[in-house]
Amino acid sequence: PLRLIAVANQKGGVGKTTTVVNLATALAAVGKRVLVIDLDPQGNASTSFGISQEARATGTYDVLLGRADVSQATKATTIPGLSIMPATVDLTGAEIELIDMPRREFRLRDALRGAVLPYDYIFVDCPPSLTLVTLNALVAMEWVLVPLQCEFLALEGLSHLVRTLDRVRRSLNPRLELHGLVLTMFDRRSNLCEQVSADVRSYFGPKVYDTVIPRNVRISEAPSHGKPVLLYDWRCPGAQAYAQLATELLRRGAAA
Amino acid sequence: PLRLIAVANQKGGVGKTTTVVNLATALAAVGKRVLVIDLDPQGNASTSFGISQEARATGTYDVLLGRADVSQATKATTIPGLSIMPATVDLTGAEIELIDMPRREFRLRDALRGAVLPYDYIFVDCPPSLTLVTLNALVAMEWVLVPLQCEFLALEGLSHLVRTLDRVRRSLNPRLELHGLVLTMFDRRSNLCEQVSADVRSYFGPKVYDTVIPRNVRISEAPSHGKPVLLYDWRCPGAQAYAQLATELLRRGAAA
Ligand SMILES: Nc1ncnc2c1ncn2[C@@H]1O[C@H](COP(=O)(O)OP(=O)(O)OP(=O)(O)O)[C@@H](O)[C@H]1O
Ligand SMILES: Nc1ncnc2c1ncn2[C@@H]1O[C@H](COP(=O)(O)OP(=O)(O)OP(=O)(O)O)[C@@H](O)[C@H]1O
Ligand SMILES: [Mg+2]
Ligand SMILES: [Mg+2]
Repeated sequence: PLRLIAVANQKGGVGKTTTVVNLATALAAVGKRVLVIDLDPQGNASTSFGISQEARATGTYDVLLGRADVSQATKATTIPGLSIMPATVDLTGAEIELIDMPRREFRLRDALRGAVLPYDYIFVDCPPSLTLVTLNALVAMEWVLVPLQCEFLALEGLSHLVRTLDRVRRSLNPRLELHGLVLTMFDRRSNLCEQVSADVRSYFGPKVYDTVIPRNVRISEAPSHGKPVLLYDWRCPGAQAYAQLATELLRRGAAA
Repeated sequence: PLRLIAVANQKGGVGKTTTVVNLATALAAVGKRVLVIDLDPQGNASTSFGISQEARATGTYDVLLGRADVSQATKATTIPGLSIMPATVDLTGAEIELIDMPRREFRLRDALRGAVLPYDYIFVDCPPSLTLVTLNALVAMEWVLVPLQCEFLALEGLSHLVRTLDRVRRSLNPRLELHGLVLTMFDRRSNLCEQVSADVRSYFGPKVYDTVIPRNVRISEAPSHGKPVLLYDWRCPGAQAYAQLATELLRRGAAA
């Protein structure tokens, strides 16, 4: 079955883009057909796959406003089996432009429903907010994957995020499910990380993935080469952790 | 003169809140009267000063929607000379609620214009976006301070931020000025940090502060104690760097 996964967290800089880019790459590497939808006006996912500004002329913004369909807005990447719907800064304006549109929360979902989707997985990289553009992802997807940095301020927003997911499930998308939380930028030497990890596991139980992504400078170097860390340096701890995370996602998906 | 400073960057997790909280504390410690306006629905600045959820009943959301004036929404903190206008998750809804309001970009500015402001400095902690709520800060303030993490993805959004500031200066607030960039979470051992720092200094020249904030785990521990790092552990490298940054801000302000 086609898996629809939104990677979301309104806390900024917790590893949303890095998780989408590397999970998608790892799944494509084992033969899955994957689409990444870049919903962040920063366009970091598009950059991480080396998509030039010219190649972003048609993208997610156009699909949300109904000016292009999914196939027109989707481009191949250099990675076999992996396509992307790129983002541009125009998406910043989408928050305002969508307000008066009919079915403003359903724009992405309606566009996907009307399209041929030759994919096994679709990932949406969300911006660091819970406003209308992110809402479109939560309505169009079925699973939500939440990257969580093990820091106090990052923990604080979790209850607001969970409440928002509950609200969306009740009123807009009954199939929406918090699929799991992934601990990112984890530093085993830090007491804070161990403490936050223990708190999160005691509260969310098996929803917290076993795979933990370590802090690893090679991860932050990869985007400047326009490549996912799995291709930039597959032996490094960060890349290995994302490969393991993909295996765990496949195992959990099979069990669902 | 009263200094009005927005701390903004649409890239998430770059140290906006940490910079506001610690700069404000350092300035209050040398006798300046400071107001922090928390404009982020996450309310991280309010948490960093130990403001309970009950004490946030009236805050920035109410001021933007015209339901309270500045003095009603402002609270003292445990730090002498430092007040805060707290934030709650309601601010997420403000993006939509402000759209149809008259002077929607000027709501914060008009509220401040009509108030008695017994302060030397006002800092606004912005959310990780460039939408209407952040626009309110850019219209109400005069200086913009941009915390910048020395990573490739963080560098990418800078040109969009600078273009947005130019647009706001031309159409909404002629006094708006990019006051400076502060390099945060700097790791001297990392080539990437050194490279990004060199790029930024060659492009922005003297607008880049001399003071660089090092990555320091004590900074991320402080919010769980409801205290700025300057009070949690004033001897640590992170606290010392923020004290130095405050000194540099005072020197640059005096020269302006
Ligand atoms: N495990 C890691 N180790 C080291 N650096 C990392 C790791 N994961 C991500 N990074 C770096 O940290 C920064 C933030 O990560 P990323 O941009 O993926 O977060 P995000 O949640 O998508 O941010 P935003 O909220 O702005 O969209 C990036 O510069 C990235 O390269
Ligand atoms: N110099 C530093 N060294 C170590 N950790 C830091 C440093 N500065 C900030 N942090 C931690 O990094 C995380 C991100 O910082 P902060 O929340 O201030 O960024 P932000 O830009 O305000 O994020 P957002 O975009 O979500 O508002 C926090 O957990 C904070 O405690
Ligand atoms: Mg991102
Ligand atoms: Mg913040």
